[in-house]
Amino acid sequence: IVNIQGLTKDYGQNGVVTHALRGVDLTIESGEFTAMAGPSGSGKSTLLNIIGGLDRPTTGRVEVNGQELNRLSSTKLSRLRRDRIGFIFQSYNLIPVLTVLENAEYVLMLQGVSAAQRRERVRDLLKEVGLEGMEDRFPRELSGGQQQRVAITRAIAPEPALVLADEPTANVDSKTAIALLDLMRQLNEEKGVTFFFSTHDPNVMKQARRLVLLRDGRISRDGGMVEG
Amino acid sequence: IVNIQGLTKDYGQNGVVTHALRGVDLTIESGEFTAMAGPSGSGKSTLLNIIGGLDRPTTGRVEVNGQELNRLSSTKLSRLRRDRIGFIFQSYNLIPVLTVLENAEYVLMLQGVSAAQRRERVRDLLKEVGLEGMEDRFPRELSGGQQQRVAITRAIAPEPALVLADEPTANVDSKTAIALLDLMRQLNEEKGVTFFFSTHDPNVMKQARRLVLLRDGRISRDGGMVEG
Ligand SMILES: Nc1ncnc2c1ncn2[C@@H]1O[C@H](COP(=O)(O)OP(=O)(O)OP(=O)(O)O)[C@@H](O)[C@H]1O
Ligand SMILES: Nc1ncnc2c1ncn2[C@@H]1O[C@H](COP(=O)(O)OP(=O)(O)OP(=O)(O)O)[C@@H](O)[C@H]1O
Ligand SMILES: [Mg+2]
Ligand SMILES: [Mg+2]
Repeated sequence: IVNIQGLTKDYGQNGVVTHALRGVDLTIESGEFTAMAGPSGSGKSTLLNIIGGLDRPTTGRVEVNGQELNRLSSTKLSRLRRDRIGFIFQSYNLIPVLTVLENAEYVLMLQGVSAAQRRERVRDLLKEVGLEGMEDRFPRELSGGQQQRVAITRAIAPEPALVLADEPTANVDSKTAIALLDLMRQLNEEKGVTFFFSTHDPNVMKQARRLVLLRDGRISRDGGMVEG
Repeated sequence: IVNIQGLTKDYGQNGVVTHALRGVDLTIESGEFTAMAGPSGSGKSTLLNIIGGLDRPTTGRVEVNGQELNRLSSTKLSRLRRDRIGFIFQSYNLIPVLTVLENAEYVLMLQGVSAAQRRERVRDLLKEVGLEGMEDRFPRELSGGQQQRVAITRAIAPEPALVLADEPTANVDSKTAIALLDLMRQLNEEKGVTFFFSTHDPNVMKQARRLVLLRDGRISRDGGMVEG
């Protein structure tokens, strides 16, 4: 579902260039539950942003759901993002003027799902992530980990083909992190949603079936996780 | 250096009240290196914000550095914050239009430290947290963990009496987290800076000499950490 060849990403201005990604080759099959780890600054967010179509490669080829991103018009790209990809940002990116419920149902609303249907789906999910009763609050009235869970709900509610999650458990306690991972794994095993997420937490890495290690903008290791 | 008695904090509107803190008694001695853990939503950020004078109690008495916060004028309160307290926010709160260096030296500048002196201090610290070479970048050009480290540098550069840190290692890998904690402990042991920080990371909790557990707005456990 993701096929990347020779990906590089440079950020540069005034002669100072940062090589954030330095030649990444990566294939993710549909149905995978794969974690990515690596030091702070190694390129995890950059890679996720490019796969999600939120940023462009400098060189290389990125294919998502069979479509080569560089060839898509911006309309086609946003439609792919809206309908096929769920994105959980490292800093959540909730909309401050919308309530928890409105934030969580946002993509379903963009997709034209009826109000009744999307509210039911989202209320159930909010309950599963421990946010029952918070539907009418605003993001600024939530703790860090609560905001993170609204961002997760928004991304998984449409059951997209691919969920890209940037450190989805960074701001919650271990008990909540485990519950969130169980929820994500359930979605993966029952509905075939592909998950590709970055994390700094060894306990989260253990839950993945495959672990990709990023270092200085390159993949340094890539392998299946031993069971048990 | 911190003395809290009977602290409660309610957030409420339109009849729905959230009891974020429900009666907290806490004393932190000068020179401590104390961690606070607890589930997402248990009140950690709320407690740190109130100790740092960024939010007001609903009831109860909060004394910092011998001064009762409720009795301070807003001028005296901001002076206490500027000169005595270093604050690391859960979402960093860097100033987007200032560079890494300008953000990191911000409090020293407010304190009237000369440009030459503050630049030297901040450059050394930025090097220690692994951000050498990034001084002229802007926050949006940094990874999550890099932004977090700028926020840490800003808080510790003035060597305040008390540093309040809200999940200071949530967005960095374990190696960087350990280096940051070593730096904070060094400041604690060599300069007597008091540290009170919240965390979800068991490895970080182990490094503290005392651990306070928060649950549903109350302290549920409070004790020294066993050595070794
Ligand atoms: N606009 C930019 N200009 C210059 N450098 C940038 C820019 N954006 C990101 N970078 C650099 O690219 C590198 C990779 O950043 P990225 O955010 O992908 O790291 P990361 O692995 O997600 O780190 P973390 O674990 O701290 O979130 C970093 O060194 C960062 O400083
Ligand atoms: N403005 C507000 N209005 C209503 N409730 C609020 C408001 N701000 C915070 N709360 C609630 O107060 C409780 C404590 O929040 P706080 O941010 O202190 O939690 P926390 O322990 O820091 O959580 P986390 O580990 O997720 O960061 C939460 O249940 C939160 O929803
Ligand atoms: Mg990142
Ligand atoms: Mg918090």
